[in-house]
Amino acid sequence: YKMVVAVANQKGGCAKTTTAVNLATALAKGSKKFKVPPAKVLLIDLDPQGNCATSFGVEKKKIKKTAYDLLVNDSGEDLPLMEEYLISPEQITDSMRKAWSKRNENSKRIPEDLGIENLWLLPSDIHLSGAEIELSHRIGRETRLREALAPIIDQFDHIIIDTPPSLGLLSINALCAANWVFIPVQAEYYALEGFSMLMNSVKMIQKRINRNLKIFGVAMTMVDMRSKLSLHVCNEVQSKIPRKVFKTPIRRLAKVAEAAWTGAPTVILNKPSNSGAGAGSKEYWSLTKEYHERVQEM
Amino acid sequence: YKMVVAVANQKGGCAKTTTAVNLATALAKGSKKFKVPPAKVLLIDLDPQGNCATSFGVEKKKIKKTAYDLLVNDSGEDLPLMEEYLISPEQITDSMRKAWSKRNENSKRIPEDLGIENLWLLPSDIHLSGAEIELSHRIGRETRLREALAPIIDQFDHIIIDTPPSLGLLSINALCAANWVFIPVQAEYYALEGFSMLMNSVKMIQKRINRNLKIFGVAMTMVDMRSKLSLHVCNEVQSKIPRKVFKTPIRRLAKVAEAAWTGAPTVILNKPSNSGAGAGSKEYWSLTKEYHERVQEM
Ligand SMILES: Nc1ncnc2c1ncn2[C@@H]1O[C@H](COP(=O)(O)OP(=O)(O)OP(=O)(O)O)[C@@H](O)[C@H]1O
Ligand SMILES: Nc1ncnc2c1ncn2[C@@H]1O[C@H](COP(=O)(O)OP(=O)(O)OP(=O)(O)O)[C@@H](O)[C@H]1O
Ligand SMILES: [Mg+2]
Ligand SMILES: [Mg+2]
Repeated sequence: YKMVVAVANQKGGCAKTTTAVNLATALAKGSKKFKVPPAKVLLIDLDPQGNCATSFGVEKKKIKKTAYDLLVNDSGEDLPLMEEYLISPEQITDSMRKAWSKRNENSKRIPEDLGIENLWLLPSDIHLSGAEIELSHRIGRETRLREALAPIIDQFDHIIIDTPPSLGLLSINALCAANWVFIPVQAEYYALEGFSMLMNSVKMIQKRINRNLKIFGVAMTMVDMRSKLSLHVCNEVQSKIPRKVFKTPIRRLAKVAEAAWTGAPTVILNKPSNSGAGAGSKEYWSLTKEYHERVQEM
Repeated sequence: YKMVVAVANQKGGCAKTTTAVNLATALAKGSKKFKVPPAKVLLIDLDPQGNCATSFGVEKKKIKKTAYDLLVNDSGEDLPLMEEYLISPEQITDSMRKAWSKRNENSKRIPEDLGIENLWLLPSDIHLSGAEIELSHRIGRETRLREALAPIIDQFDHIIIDTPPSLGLLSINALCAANWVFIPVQAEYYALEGFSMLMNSVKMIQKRINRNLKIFGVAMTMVDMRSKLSLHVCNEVQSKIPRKVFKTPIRRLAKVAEAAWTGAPTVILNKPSNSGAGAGSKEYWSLTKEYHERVQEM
């Protein structure tokens, strides 16, 4: 089983980026405690907002190539993907450590283990929003990403693709390149309406463009255990797609959002713990553990 | 000054729909306390998710025509917009009251004043996401909405347009039809990155397609006064565009999100108050008051 996973939901703000970034990082890093072996992971940002790079403190001005270059590249020869296009684990580690000291000016020592070894990033920026119009007239516009990834797909254990909040050509490219789709659903009312819309779109893509696409899982995000609305939405989603909803709900926790400001995903910034700063980290580690278990069961 | 206002921000989940719905409703209803006279308002939903209709308890299956029909209609003759396309104030009132009794089964009496007189709604649904591809080959694809609204623009005091979380053809149509753009910004870190992206896009639209487009205002949403990150984002946005940020920040309040579940905007569901259920309503009424004051100053 090749794990190429699109993290998608056209509803805005449901934690697609936060989930893609923390899942990819936890899979790459691995943890004995959560029984997740380290793995080689590629994180692809297919959203022109480019929030994946920000999540690791990577400065946009320093980025040489992005997903835009990959999608519109017409030269046809095998691209030197690994060296030219991807941000390496060393560069990601360097950016995180620099971003950390910028945010924590008064502390001397950068945490020893703030670093990552097995994670590569294909970043994006605003130019990517031009790709939708530019590609719309080209033959095979929906499968550009799948073709571009073919030469390197075997070098990774997991490829995780963050997508924009829409069902346009960029998300369709991600859903064609992927064989799995992972769906974060915010525990709020409008999210219910979007969920059935997404289910229909996945069915359409399965029928017309990518027969292999299957739903890997659904994660409930920004859950507030005290709110009747939150629990109502969780129950509704559970009843629509019972076996796919991950057991670990991700609660709304300030430290998860603050991690983006510090420039490192919460799973490596905060030590997992039952409460306090590490609560969100623990929840994303448990989610990753369940991801790994479900892969093993296949 | 014709007030045609696009509520836009390509960042997902920053409260575009919640702001468009509450602003349009408060402008239509009016309030002596907040010194806002009642006005004739058209709310247009240009997001395929169709969350505006949901906000008033309007059932999607009952909708006859949507924004999709308006945008792709090629017959060219003057469309019978008001009767055929728009949901009337009576129908909106009826939907809200029905949705209210469904959610509050045990209570007998529907609140007397749960109703609206001066608000018309052009709803949308999933078909609208097909419009982006269908229109992309047509001449004048960016100005379809502006042309379609021309015959009825003088019948309303305010036209408020909700947009999807992207800068595709649908949002561009809204920004071409509008002479003002109102920008909700969530007080979270990723939102900062999106904000400068949006500023650049607005400049491009001003230069190339709609010389009249100006920024009417920026509203900080889902603010948490206790969070350093939240205050940091508010300060950053304030420093980038000082005179345009509305004085009233909208806090993250559960009752604002729950109103969508009940099927009525919080400004008419909850009596404005300093704390408790009416706090969000008061904040959106203050925002509407400031909107009205800024219109007066022009
Ligand atoms: N568990 C959480 N607790 C608190 N805040 C969260 C959590 N997960 C995400 N957030 C915050 O909520 C906001 C939305 O999350 P995020 O940007 O990841 O969603 P998205 O689906 O990628 O949005 P978009 O649709 O714009 O791409 C961000 O500001 C993020 O920091
Ligand atoms: N002030 C608030 N307090 C609490 N929740 C809020 C507030 N405003 C909006 N919400 C909730 O946050 C979520 C996002 O808001 P909303 O859907 O209005 O944003 P949007 O920008 O329209 O999203 P999209 O990008 O998907 O169109 C919704 O579930 C909404 O109910
Ligand atoms: Mg995102
Ligand atoms: Mg919306």
